[in-house]
Amino acid sequence: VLELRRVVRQYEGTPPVRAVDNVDLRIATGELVAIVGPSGSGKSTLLNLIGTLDRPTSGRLFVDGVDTSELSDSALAGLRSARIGFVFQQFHLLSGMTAVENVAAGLLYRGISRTERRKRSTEVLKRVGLGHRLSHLPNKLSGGERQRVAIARALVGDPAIVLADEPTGNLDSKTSNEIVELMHRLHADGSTIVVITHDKELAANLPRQISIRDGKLESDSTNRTP
Amino acid sequence: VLELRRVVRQYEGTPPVRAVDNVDLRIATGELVAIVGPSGSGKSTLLNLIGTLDRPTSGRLFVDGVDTSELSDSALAGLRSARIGFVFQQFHLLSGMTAVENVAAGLLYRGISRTERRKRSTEVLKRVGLGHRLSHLPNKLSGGERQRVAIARALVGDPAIVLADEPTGNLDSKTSNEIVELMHRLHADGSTIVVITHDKELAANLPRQISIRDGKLESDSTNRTP
Ligand SMILES: Nc1ncnc2c1ncn2[C@@H]1O[C@H](COP(=O)(O)OP(=O)(O)OP(=O)(O)O)[C@@H](O)[C@H]1O
Ligand SMILES: Nc1ncnc2c1ncn2[C@@H]1O[C@H](COP(=O)(O)OP(=O)(O)OP(=O)(O)O)[C@@H](O)[C@H]1O
Ligand SMILES: [Mg+2]
Ligand SMILES: [Mg+2]
Repeated sequence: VLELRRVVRQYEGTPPVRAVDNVDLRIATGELVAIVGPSGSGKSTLLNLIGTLDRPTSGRLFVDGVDTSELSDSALAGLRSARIGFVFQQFHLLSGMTAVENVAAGLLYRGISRTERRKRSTEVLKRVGLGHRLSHLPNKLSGGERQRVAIARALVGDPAIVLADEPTGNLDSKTSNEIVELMHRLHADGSTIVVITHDKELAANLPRQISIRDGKLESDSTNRTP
Repeated sequence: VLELRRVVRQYEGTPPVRAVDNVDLRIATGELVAIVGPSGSGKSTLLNLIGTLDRPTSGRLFVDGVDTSELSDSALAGLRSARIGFVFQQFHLLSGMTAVENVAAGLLYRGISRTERRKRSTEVLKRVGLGHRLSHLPNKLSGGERQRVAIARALVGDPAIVLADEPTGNLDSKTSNEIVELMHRLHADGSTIVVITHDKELAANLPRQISIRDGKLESDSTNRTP
């Protein structure tokens, strides 16, 4: 469902930075994959490319078999909002909106009534343990609470593809396990999930681990334990 | 060197939130302490109070034996910049300044020449592995690189007291270990260090762990292993 062919993402500068350096990668529908690697190795850049939030400097990205280089920005945005839920490493919540409003924003333009958006957003926020923080603005939330609002917003639309950039970095182990549980359940329901994580235990418990170093794929393994 | 007596921090609202609920705490000079607890339990609020970035709703905070309620905001700011280095959970880098400029900002108002500020900032950035990113703006850095710039800025002035709010949340284990190594060395040189962390291994390896739940001190232990 996601395929990268010889993808390069280079940032200009002195010197230029090759954040993703000639990556070939295929992720099949319904896979659950961890992306690991040192800080600065290109993981977020890679996930942004996979999520069509960024375009390659060279190479091709195919989503659902469609060559994204042939899509306009608006067509790409349409594909993205219909199919992909993205959890950002830096959350990117809207500061003027409450937790529930931030999550509900993930459901706009789908013909869902405001009442129904509110209802679903409340449910997802309760699933991530924030039922008591629905009307808090982001600056009135803890770091881990903001992270969970970002997760809720990515999941509220039941996306076919979930891309999560270090979703448990600000969470204690109990809360983190609950989020991982949630991801496993979405996966069991058919979602394709790609998670960047620095948590070795989390990564080891997923069926496939891809490791990145200096913008290149270093290893790509599959757990053989059942 | 740091003492809290019956400290409360309550946020107004419907309902009000008692983020720190009647905490008594003493941290002696030269201690190395971990603060752990669930997401939303009050750790960052507690650290901000300890670091004089916030004032209690009631109760007293003493820094170096001085009752902070008797200091004006500017006197407090002076005490803080002379004695305390703070690593924020959300980094708070200045977006228009490069990595080295952000760190150098931690040395202003000390009569240090610009050349010397630049030199020291470059050194600290190299110590956290960012020698190759000195002139990058924050939006041209990865999440873990921004975290390390925040760490470098907190440490560049050799503060007597280091308060770090989840300093390794965005780092892979190798880089994280390097940061922890650095903290142990500062501690060996006499700094008082308080670290909020969700990393159980990191916390277990510090001489003292304080755990917080719902704004209250739940436990306060000291490692007996040498
Ligand atoms: N300005 C505010 N107004 C109301 N409530 C707030 C405000 N700031 C924080 N809170 C609440 O106070 C509680 C404690 O927040 P704090 O940031 O100290 O938690 P934390 O232990 O650092 O959590 P985390 O591990 O997620 O970073 C949270 O439940 C949060 O929602
Ligand atoms: N706009 C930019 N211009 C120049 N270099 C950039 C830019 N954005 C990112 N980089 C560099 O590209 C490299 C890869 O960044 P990326 O955010 O993908 O790393 P990462 O693996 O997600 O790291 P982390 O684990 O710290 O989040 C980093 O070394 C970073 O400094
Ligand atoms: Mg990243
Ligand atoms: Mg916090």
